[in-house]
Amino acid sequence: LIQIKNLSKIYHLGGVDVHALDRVDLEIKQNEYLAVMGPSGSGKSTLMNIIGCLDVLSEGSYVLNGKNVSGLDGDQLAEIRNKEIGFIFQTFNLLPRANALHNVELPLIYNGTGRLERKEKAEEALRKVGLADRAGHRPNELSGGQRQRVAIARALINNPSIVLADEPTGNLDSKTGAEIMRLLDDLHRSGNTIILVTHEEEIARHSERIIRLLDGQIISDEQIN
Amino acid sequence: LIQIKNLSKIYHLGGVDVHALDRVDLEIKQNEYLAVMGPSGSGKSTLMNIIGCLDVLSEGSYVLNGKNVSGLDGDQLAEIRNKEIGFIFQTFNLLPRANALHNVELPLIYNGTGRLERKEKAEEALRKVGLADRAGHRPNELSGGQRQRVAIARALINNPSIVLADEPTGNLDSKTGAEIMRLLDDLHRSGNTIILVTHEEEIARHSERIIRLLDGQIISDEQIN
Ligand SMILES: Nc1ncnc2c1ncn2[C@@H]1O[C@H](COP(=O)(O)OP(=O)(O)OP(=O)(O)O)[C@@H](O)[C@H]1O
Ligand SMILES: Nc1ncnc2c1ncn2[C@@H]1O[C@H](COP(=O)(O)OP(=O)(O)OP(=O)(O)O)[C@@H](O)[C@H]1O
Ligand SMILES: [Mg+2]
Ligand SMILES: [Mg+2]
Repeated sequence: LIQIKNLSKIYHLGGVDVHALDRVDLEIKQNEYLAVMGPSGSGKSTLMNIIGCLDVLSEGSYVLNGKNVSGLDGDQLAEIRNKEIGFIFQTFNLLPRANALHNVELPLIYNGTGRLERKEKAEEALRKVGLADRAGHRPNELSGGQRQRVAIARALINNPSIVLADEPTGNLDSKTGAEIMRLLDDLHRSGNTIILVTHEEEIARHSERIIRLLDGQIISDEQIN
Repeated sequence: LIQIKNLSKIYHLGGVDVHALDRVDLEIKQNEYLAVMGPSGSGKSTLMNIIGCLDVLSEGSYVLNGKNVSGLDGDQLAEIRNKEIGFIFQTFNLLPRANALHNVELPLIYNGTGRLERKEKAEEALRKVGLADRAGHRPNELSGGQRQRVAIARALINNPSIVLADEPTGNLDSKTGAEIMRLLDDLHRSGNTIILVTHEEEIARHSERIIRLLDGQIISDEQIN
């Protein structure tokens, strides 16, 4: 499904080169459940952004579903992002002037879903993350963990085949975090591919494979369970 | 130091009343080390914002250092926030167009510290959170955990007598999180008052007292250690 070879991401900032990712080799099969761990600044979000077609690599290659991603244009990338990938951002990235329901509806607006069906699906998605009674709140009228759950509901609403979850439980208490992990585990059982960034070992243990990054490099890649 | 009596925070949203805080009674002495826990949406950040003079209560009273906070004007509140309180926000709240060094300098600009001394103190503050080599990066050129650490450095730079830390390790791996907790523990030993919101029990165990919220109410208040 995903083939990454010799991938580097290099930022040039005032004369210094920052290797956010450094010659990464990675293969991910369909329906894998993968966790990515590593210290703050080690390149986890950068890797997710490149896999999610939100950022471009500096060197190396990324083949997704048989297509070389570097060869695709803006429209093709947008279509992949909308149809095949659900992204739960580390910093949520919600529209500040839209309420929770509208934020969750967004992916369905992009793929042309009718208004009535959109509203029903968005309400259901909010119910699944325990926020049915917050549908009308805007992000600044929500707690940190509630914003995170809106971001989760939005990412999952299209039932995307690849779910990229960047620290999905970082702002959640353990009970709410467990409910979110149940959602991701269910998706995995239904055939979706789950790639999860976390710095919590217990969350990582939901996966079948743990990759550890350090200074932009993969330093270990282990099957678990 | 802090006396909160019968404090409520009520939002009126389209005909529904949301009790973010509900008749909270709380006394905090100087040099206490307090942890606040509770599920997502239970009122932790709301409580911190009111203690930090960033938000106003709807009912009840809040006395800080002998002064009734509801009786203070905007300038007096701003002075308290700058001189006595260091706030580590759950969502960081960094200036997007300023680099890390400048973000950390801000509290020193507000209290009139000279340019050279500011720069030295800001560099030292960044060094303490492991970000000396990221001083020139802007927030969107930093990882999630690096932004969190810039927010921490900024909050602590004035050596404020009260530190309000809203989930300071939420985006950090355990090693980096431990370094941040060492900073907070050191501050406590030097006499500062630390109020820490966290949903991680091990982080809460650094404190001497744990308060648990549920639906805006305090449901337990225990001394530990
Ligand atoms: N401006 C607002 N208008 C209406 N409701 C609000 C507003 N701000 C917060 N709330 C509600 O108040 C409640 C408490 O929010 P708060 O941010 O204090 O929770 P929290 O305990 O910090 O949660 P988390 O652990 O998710 O950060 C939440 O249910 C939230 O939806
Ligand atoms: N636009 C940029 N310009 C320069 N450096 C950048 C930029 N974006 C990210 N970086 C650097 O790239 C490195 C990797 O960042 P990344 O966000 O992938 O880390 P991370 O592993 O997700 O960290 P965290 O656990 O803190 O979220 C960091 O050291 C960061 O400072
Ligand atoms: Mg990250
Ligand atoms: Mg909060």
